[in-house]
Amino acid sequence: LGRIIAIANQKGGVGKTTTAINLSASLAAADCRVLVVDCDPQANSTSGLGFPQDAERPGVYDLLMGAEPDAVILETAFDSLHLIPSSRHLAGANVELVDADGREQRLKKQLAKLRDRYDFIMLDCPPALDLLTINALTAADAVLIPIQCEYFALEGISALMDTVDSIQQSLNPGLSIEGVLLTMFDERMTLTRQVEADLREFFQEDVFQTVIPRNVRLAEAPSHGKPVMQYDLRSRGAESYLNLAREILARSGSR
Amino acid sequence: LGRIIAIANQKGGVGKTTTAINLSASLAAADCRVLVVDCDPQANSTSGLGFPQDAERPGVYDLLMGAEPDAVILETAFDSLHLIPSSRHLAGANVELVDADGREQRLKKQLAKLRDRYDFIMLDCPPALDLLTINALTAADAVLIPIQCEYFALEGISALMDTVDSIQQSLNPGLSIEGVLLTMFDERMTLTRQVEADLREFFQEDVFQTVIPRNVRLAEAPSHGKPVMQYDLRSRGAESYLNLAREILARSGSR
Ligand SMILES: Nc1ncnc2c1ncn2[C@@H]1O[C@H](COP(=O)(O)OP(=O)(O)OP(=O)(O)O)[C@@H](O)[C@H]1O
Ligand SMILES: Nc1ncnc2c1ncn2[C@@H]1O[C@H](COP(=O)(O)OP(=O)(O)OP(=O)(O)O)[C@@H](O)[C@H]1O
Ligand SMILES: [Mg+2]
Ligand SMILES: [Mg+2]
Repeated sequence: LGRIIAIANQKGGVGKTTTAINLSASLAAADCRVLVVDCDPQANSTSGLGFPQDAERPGVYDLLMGAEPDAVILETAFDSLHLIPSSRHLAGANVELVDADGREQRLKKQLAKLRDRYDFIMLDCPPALDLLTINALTAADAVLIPIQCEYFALEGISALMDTVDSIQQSLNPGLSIEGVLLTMFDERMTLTRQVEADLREFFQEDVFQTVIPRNVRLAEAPSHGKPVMQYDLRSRGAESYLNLAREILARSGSR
Repeated sequence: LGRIIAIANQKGGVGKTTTAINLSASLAAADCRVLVVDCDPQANSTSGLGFPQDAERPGVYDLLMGAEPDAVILETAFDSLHLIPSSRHLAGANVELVDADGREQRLKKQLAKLRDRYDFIMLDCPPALDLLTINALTAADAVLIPIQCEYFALEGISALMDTVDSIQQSLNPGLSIEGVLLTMFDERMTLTRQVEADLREFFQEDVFQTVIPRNVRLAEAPSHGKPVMQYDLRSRGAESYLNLAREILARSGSR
């Protein structure tokens, strides 16, 4: 049965989308059937997987409003990697669902129909602890937290963990931490080293062994609509996400 | 009469807070009276100016709910630089104000009382086109758009400009573009150069002459609760924000 992993952190620009795309592509390369769900109205996972912005294309917004999953799932150009796209429409869901019944559980109910068709369902979250992120955390088995080793990123951790706690207590008692992923890591910077030490102390063994280095190939790949392994397999960016996929597969005992 | 500038871009991690703090400190160093309003529940401008997180401290949330401005304004450790802080409470405003009358104009009404006391009022926005950002764009005379020269940042421009357009048509016809600021600029990267060319073509002379380089001192300063000029005046980061302040002052013909 497929595992649902939410990739979340309300701090902006920490590598949520880059992780959603490249971890998913790496898992698909290892013969997993993977579905990426773009829960961010910015729709960066959608374009990074080769689908230009299109406000008319049905996607996650429609899914939350009750559309059948089959009506919104897209096949990407990459084997066994599917996508439920997003568009700027999705920003409206935060307002429209405010008074709706079971507003936090909409995504969970819809993804339950898909668990037997995928090995992994990866949820790319927006940079906010809003209803979209709450829907993702409620639907997920685990949360993967990308984090830059910088001061503001450290500051936001307690708010994120409080949100995870409150979701575990009410909406999703089974939610666990998949891991904390250090991203854009530059070992030459003392700031990075200092924040890394703080994070490892706080999160202990929840921090992934794999660390994602700052690597320009990761920033270039999305402009070609491709994951980094298809854009430049020999890059450190591609190698680090393949290592992350191996680490996650080893933890869940499969493959 | 004070100018109100919103620092906005829904793309996360592009340097909104870093610009709010360091441009404000540079203007204050040039003897302007400056007020920073932290409109982001992450409260990074608040901590970057030396005020640790404190959910009990009154701030922007209270201002939006009708508190008197004098009850929430803080003096910082830096001459003629004041702050209206934020806390994670502020995230609740997005939901609580959904059905309220004049929900978009709350900040505008409150800041009107302060215009004669400051030369500049800088609004640090969250990474979302939500009610907080809309309040800031409705209250502002102009919007300053920090942007990284990377692909996903380019993608988000059209959604941001559409939001600015729709606010100009209804809530704030006087809203202009203060400028587009290229941040974390690394001239050695071809990706940066390509995206820069696209941005200059799209925004023409709205792009500031001043470009903010990637400079680790800018990332280190917030952990000391200081703007970069107080942390390391000789750094390229401090120099670039002083240049930006000069450019903005020259444009508005003062000083
Ligand atoms: N390891 C890396 N090395 C270099 N660039 C990176 C790396 N990871 C991400 N980037 C680039 O940094 C920027 C921010 O990353 P990304 O958009 O994935 O973050 P995000 O957390 O999804 O942002 P948002 O909060 O806006 O959703 C992007 O331009 C991306 O291409
Ligand atoms: N020019 C720069 N050089 C190096 N680091 C920078 C620069 N500008 C910002 N940073 C660092 O990059 C990170 C993102 O910047 P910042 O938090 O200011 O962006 P933001 O747009 O306010 O993010 P958010 O969308 O989460 O509000 C921070 O850790 C900051 O210290
Ligand atoms: Mg993203
Ligand atoms: Mg910020």
